[in-house]
Parts: sequence; structure tokens; C-alpha cells
Amino acid sequence: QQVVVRGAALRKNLARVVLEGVPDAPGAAAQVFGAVAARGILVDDIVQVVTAPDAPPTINFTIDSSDVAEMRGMADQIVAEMGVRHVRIDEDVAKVSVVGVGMRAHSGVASRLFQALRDADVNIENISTSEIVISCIVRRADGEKALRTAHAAFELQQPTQG
Amino acid sequence: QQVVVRGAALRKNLARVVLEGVPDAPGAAAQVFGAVAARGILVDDIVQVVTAPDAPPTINFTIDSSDVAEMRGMADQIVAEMGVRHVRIDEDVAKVSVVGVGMRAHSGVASRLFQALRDADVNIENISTSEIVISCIVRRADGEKALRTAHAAFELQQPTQG
Ligand SMILES: C[C@@H](O)[C@H](N)C(=O)O
Ligand SMILES: C[C@@H](O)[C@H](N)C(=O)O
Repeated sequence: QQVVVRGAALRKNLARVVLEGVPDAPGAAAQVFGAVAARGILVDDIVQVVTAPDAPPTINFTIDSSDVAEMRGMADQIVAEMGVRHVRIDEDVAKVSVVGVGMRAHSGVASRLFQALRDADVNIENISTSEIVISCIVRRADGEKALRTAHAAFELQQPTQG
Repeated sequence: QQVVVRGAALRKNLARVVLEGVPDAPGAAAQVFGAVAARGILVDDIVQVVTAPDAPPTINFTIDSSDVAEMRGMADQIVAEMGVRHVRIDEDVAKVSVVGVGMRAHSGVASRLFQALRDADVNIENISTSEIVISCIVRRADGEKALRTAHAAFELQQPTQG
């Protein structure tokens, strides 16, 4: 399948929420995201990884900047009632995404974006990929540079901001 | 935007690779995924989260079962030459995905899938979401049950396997 990278985008009006130490049992994710959805907070880019064996998992997700106060308001409840060890919210982030089709079959696309960010001396804090989109969270101050770099790496024309 | 969940799918011929303790500096991800791409290993679902402050990040990704031997063959090089603390490969996994449009705006879709997996007593090991797809990695033995549960939760018709 031919890889077609269609565009790159930058989003800066977002914040990253880190749920450190989520109970690793059926229902924990349902409880947290059920409560977040019930508050009307829009959630994007939920990522959970497996770390060291027996270490409770950490989940990251992004929210709109306009929902940060609401999210801060529920952090204590998530810790007290849902067994999550710690909730951290970081607004100093930006998300750079590359959008295309058929990307899964080409791990080269992801590594090309990572190489471009390295060449621009931009540190990657989060990664999330699927067949359609590759997203990286970086420091907010690096956002524009990361977008320009992604455009150059894939020889794209118009920068888009969101 | 109206949420339309189009379908659910199960993939069992995959393995999860855990890169524990990846150097948190520009270039580390580029080095690892450049080397993996150079070996012709197709990579999907790359996820990196931020855990505790100052803890080196962990990256997870999935590969095709047919690439497991090749991936095992390069684990020592990734540790010795790229500063990654540990590489673990787990084949006892399955990926259940829900595919739709306009999902970002509705964190309710993700929490509905998480609730369904809880009700089926299925533990979620990885999560990765975007506007188009929500994927969860579960134990391979839970794969079919997770797929049936996802179909029931979104009132979908045909199960699809991959
Ligand atoms: C951590 C969280 O994903 C948990 N394993 C669950 O299934 O809900
Ligand atoms: C961990 C890895 O993502 C690193 N921060 C990088 O930029 O490559």
C-alpha cells in the first residue's frame, strides 16, 4: 500500500493529564473515564502502557484547555474514591500530528517523524499512533518548531493549526 | 457531531513489545524505531506515556507475530547500544478495536467500551485512542469475549477477525 501523508497539524490549547498508579483490575479505567465523561470533559489520546511487571499502570490523556479547571476539581475524587495514586495536569504541552493513510504498514513513517524531531532537538513526551495518525506531545514552546519540522520532513505545503 | 461506531475488530496474531526505561532525550525514539524499521519489522500502536517525574519513559508497541523472532534478535542491541534498560516481548495478547467517526468529541464512547470490558471481567493492559479508533490490548484468552462484549455494547452486527 502506498503511504500518503496528507498533512501535519499543531494543537496548543490542550493539557495532558497523568493518572499515576491506576489499579490494574477490570473496571478501573471504566470508573475514571465514566466520571470524566459525566462531567462533560472531552477526552482525547488516552494512552496506557505496561511498564515493569507488577508496577501499577499509568494512563495519560489530553483534554481541552477550557476543561482544566473542571479536571483539577475532580483530581481529589479520582485519588480518594478510585484508588489512583496521583493525578497531575500539565498545560505546558502541544500536540504535533501527522495524518495519512496506510501508515501502519510503514513503521518508516513514524521513525521519520521521530528523526525530524530529533534533528530539531525537540524532546518527545508522549507518542500515540494508529493507521491514520501519528501524534507526539512536546513542550508547548517547541510546538511551532515541531510543526515546521514535520512539514519539511514530509515535504508538505500548508501548516495547519488547531 | 453524531458519533457513529462502525464496527469492532479483534486481532490475535500480534505481540506487544515493552521498552522499559528509554532515555528521555531527543533522538532516543528515532534511534529505536529507525533500527526496527531498517529490519523490516512492521510496527503498530506505538504508545509512550509520562509516568512519575524523573522516571525514564516506557514505550509499548505491537508487531506482527511473524516478526517476533526478528524482534527478539535485536533486543540485546537495543539495550546495549541505545541505552534502553529492558526489552520484553509478550505474545499472549490480543487487540480489540472499535472503529468510528467523530469519537474524540465523545469521551463517552471510550468509557462505554471500558465499562463493557469491566462487565465481562476483562482486564485492560494497553489503551490507545484517536478520533477514528479506540484499541485495547487484553490477554489473548480474553480476545473473543472482549470482541463479543464490544459488539453488544455498541449494538453492532458482524464480528470481524484479523
Ligand atoms: C488500568 C486499567 O486499564 C485496568 N487494567 C482496567 O481494566 O480498567
Ligand atoms: C523517550 C523518547 O521519546 C525521547 N524523549 C525522544 O524524544 O526520542
